[in-house]
Amino acid sequence: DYIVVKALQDGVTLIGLTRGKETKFHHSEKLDKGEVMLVQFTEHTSAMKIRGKAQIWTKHGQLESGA
Amino acid sequence: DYIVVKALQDGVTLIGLTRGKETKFHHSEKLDKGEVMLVQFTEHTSAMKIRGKAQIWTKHGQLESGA
Amino acid sequence: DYIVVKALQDGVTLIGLTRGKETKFHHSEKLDKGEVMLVQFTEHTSAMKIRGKAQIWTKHGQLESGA
Amino acid sequence: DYIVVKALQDGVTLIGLTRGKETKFHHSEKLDKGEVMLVQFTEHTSAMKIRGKAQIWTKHGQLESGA
Amino acid sequence: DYIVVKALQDGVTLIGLTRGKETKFHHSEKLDKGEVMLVQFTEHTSAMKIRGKAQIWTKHGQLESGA
Amino acid sequence: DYIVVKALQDGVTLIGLTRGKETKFHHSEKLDKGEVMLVQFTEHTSAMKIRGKAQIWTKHGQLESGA
Amino acid sequence: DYIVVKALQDGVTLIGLTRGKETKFHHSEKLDKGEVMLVQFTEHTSAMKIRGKAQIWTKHGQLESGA
Amino acid sequence: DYIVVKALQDGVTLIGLTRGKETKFHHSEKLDKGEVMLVQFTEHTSAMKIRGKAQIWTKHGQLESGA
Amino acid sequence: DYIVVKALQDGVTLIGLTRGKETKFHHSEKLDKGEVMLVQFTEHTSAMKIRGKAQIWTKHGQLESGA
Amino acid sequence: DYIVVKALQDGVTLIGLTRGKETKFHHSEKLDKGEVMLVQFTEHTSAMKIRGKAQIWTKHGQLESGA
Amino acid sequence: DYIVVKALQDGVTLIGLTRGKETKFHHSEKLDKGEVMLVQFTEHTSAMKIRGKAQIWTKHGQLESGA
Ligand SMILES: N[C@@H](Cc1c[nH]c2ccccc12)C(=O)O
Ligand SMILES: N[C@@H](Cc1c[nH]c2ccccc12)C(=O)O
Ligand SMILES: N[C@@H](Cc1c[nH]c2ccccc12)C(=O)O
Ligand SMILES: N[C@@H](Cc1c[nH]c2ccccc12)C(=O)O
Ligand SMILES: N[C@@H](Cc1c[nH]c2ccccc12)C(=O)O
Ligand SMILES: N[C@@H](Cc1c[nH]c2ccccc12)C(=O)O
Ligand SMILES: N[C@@H](Cc1c[nH]c2ccccc12)C(=O)O
Ligand SMILES: N[C@@H](Cc1c[nH]c2ccccc12)C(=O)O
Ligand SMILES: N[C@@H](Cc1c[nH]c2ccccc12)C(=O)O
Ligand SMILES: N[C@@H](Cc1c[nH]c2ccccc12)C(=O)O
Ligand SMILES: N[C@@H](Cc1c[nH]c2ccccc12)C(=O)O
Repeated sequence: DYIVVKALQDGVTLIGLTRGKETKFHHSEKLDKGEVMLVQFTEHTSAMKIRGKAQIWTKHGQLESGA
Repeated sequence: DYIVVKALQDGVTLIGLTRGKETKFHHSEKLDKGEVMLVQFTEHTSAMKIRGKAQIWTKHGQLESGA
Repeated sequence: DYIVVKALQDGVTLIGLTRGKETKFHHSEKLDKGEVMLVQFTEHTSAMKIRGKAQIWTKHGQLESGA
Repeated sequence: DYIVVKALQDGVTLIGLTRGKETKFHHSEKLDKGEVMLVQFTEHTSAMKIRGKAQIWTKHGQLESGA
Repeated sequence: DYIVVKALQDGVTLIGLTRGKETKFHHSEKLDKGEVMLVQFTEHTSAMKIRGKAQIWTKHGQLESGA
Repeated sequence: DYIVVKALQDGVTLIGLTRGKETKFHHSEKLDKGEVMLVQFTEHTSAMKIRGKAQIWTKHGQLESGA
Repeated sequence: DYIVVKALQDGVTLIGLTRGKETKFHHSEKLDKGEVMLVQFTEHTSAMKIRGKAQIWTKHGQLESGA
Repeated sequence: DYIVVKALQDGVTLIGLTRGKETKFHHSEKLDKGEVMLVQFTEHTSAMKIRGKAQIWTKHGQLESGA
Repeated sequence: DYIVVKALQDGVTLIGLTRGKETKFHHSEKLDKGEVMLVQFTEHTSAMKIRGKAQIWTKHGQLESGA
Repeated sequence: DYIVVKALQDGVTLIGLTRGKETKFHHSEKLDKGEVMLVQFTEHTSAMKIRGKAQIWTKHGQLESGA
Repeated sequence: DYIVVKALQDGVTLIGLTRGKETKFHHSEKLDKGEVMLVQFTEHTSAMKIRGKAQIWTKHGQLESGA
């Protein structure tokens, strides 16, 4: 399983949270406007958080993040 | 399996409940308006609870939480 | 496999029943109006019971509990 | 595989029959009107019986029990 | 794999036949009108026989038994 | 994989043929009109033969046996 | 995987050919008009041949054999 | 995976080619008009060749061989 | 996975390329007009090349080779 | 799982990020206008980043990167 | 998983890139106009690059490479 994120503005952040007993941020990737990330759920990442305005494609459909 | 949660207001909480004989809260993630979380069911999380107004995408369709 | 439950009133209870030779209640989660639970069938939970007025999403479709 | 049962009257019973060489009742769960049960086929349950008026959702569609 | 049987009259019988070199009846369950059975193919049951008037749901569709 | 057979007359026979190097009849089940059989392919049965007038449901669709 | 064969005349033959380095006939089943055979590909049968007029149901659709 | 071949004329040949480092003919089956063959890809057969006029059913659809 | 190739002219060649670190031709099969080949990807074949005018059926649809 | 990227201008970069505890760039592939890359998620690549104007095909649909 | 490439001009190149920590070209196959290649992702190939004008069929649909 992977998701697709396209930044609609500068400074969008895609955060990976740790898998396991604890839930912490292990990586935060900055995206500039127009940049696209494709990221999997992995052995180390069982949750993700997206801040800022972005288009997101998931297996449940497409949505936009941002206030 | 993962679900997608988009906060429609500040202070939405996404809670992970423990897998196993006992059922306790192991993590509670605060979401501000517009923030999006993508979270899996995992070895440690077999149930989730969402409080506050949010859009939720699941394999059974889309719904909104909140009074 | 997981189901989704949204409480339509305060005091909805979602009960987990034990897997195995015996069938007992091992956990009962209270839900206030608007709160949403997503719960899996697990190694410890092979049956569930829902009391009170709630919307339920399952792989066989959507239904409402309550008199 | 799980099924969903919603009692349409008080006193509906959902019975689990044993898996294996013998076929006996191992559990009988009473349901009041409006209560919903979600139950799996398991290591101990390979057959089920439903008595009284209830809506039943299965992978083959929806049906009602009761005379 | 499971099938669903709803008795349309009293005295419907659902018979389980043994898996293996021999084919014998190992269990016969009586159903009264309106009662519903959900039964799997199992380690001990590789064939079933239904006598009397009943509705039957299978992966190949729905049918009625009875003369 | 299982098939469904409904006898449309008395004296319908459903025959199981042996799996393995040899192909012999290992069981022949008589069906009276209206009786329904549900039978799997198994470790001992890799071929079946149906004689007499019957409705047959298979994964490839529905058909009728009989002259 | 199994196929379904219904003889449209007497004397239809369904032949099983051996799996392995050699390809020989290991069984030939005679079918009278109206008789139905359901046969799997197996450890001993990796090819089949049908002679005479018959309806054949396969995963690729339905066809008729015969000149 | 299996394919279905129906000869539309006498003398159609269905050839099996060997699996492995070498690619040679290991079997050639003659088909008379109207005869039908159902053949799998196997441990010994990873390619097939069809000469003469025949209807062929495959997972990619139906086609006819022959000039 | 297998593909289907039907030569639309004489002298069509279907080439198998080796699986592994090196990529070489290990077999080239000549096809005359109307002849049909069905070939799998295998332990020894991870790429194929087709020269000359032919119809090709693949899991992604149908196409024609040739200038 | 693989994705497809077609550069719509010169200087498009497709970046592979490392799988594991750390998230670093391990490879950056330059694409000129019209060039197409097909890339898998792998043992070493669990996230990708695309900069510049390109068409991207993923299992969730098609999109364009670039401001 | 395999893709299909049909050269629309002479001199189209289909390049295989290595799987593993490093990403290098391990093979480059020249295609003349009309020639068709069918290539898998393999133990040695986890990325591909296509230069020149060609039609490409993938599981995400069909596209053309080239400026
Ligand atoms: N560390 C948690 C992260 C997580 C996954 N899903 C969640 C749902 C709610 C809260 C936390 C989580 C886990 O692996 O289970
Ligand atoms: N600890 C429980 C959590 C749970 C999962 N599904 C449930 C349904 C009802 C109540 C509790 C649960 C378990 O892993 O089984
Ligand atoms: N303890 C039982 C619970 C159960 C599952 N499905 C049932 C159906 C009917 C009654 C009880 C059950 C079991 O694991 O098998
Ligand atoms: N004990 C039986 C229960 C059963 C399953 N399917 C049946 C069908 C008919 C009668 C009994 C059964 C078994 O596990 O096999
Ligand atoms: N004992 C038989 C029962 C059976 C299954 N399918 C059949 C078809 C025909 C006759 C008997 C059977 C077996 O397990 O194989
Ligand atoms: N004994 C044979 C029975 C059989 C299965 N499929 C067949 C097709 C044709 C003839 C015989 C058969 C076997 O297991 O292989
Ligand atoms: N003995 C052969 C039979 C066979 C299967 N598929 C074929 C296609 C062509 C010719 C022969 C065959 C085998 O198992 O492989
Ligand atoms: N012996 C070859 C046969 C083959 C399969 N697919 C092919 C494609 C092209 C040429 C030969 C083949 C193999 O098993 O791999
Ligand atoms: N020997 C190569 C053949 C190959 C497969 N896919 C490719 C794509 C491009 C170039 C070569 C290839 C391998 O097995 O991986
Ligand atoms: N190294 C990370 C890369 C990653 C995958 N998915 C992510 C989501 C967010 C941030 C980083 C990642 C991992 O394998 O898990
Ligand atoms: N060597 C890399 C090749 C690769 C696959 N997917 C990629 C995406 C981006 C960059 C490189 C790659 C790997 O196997 O992982």
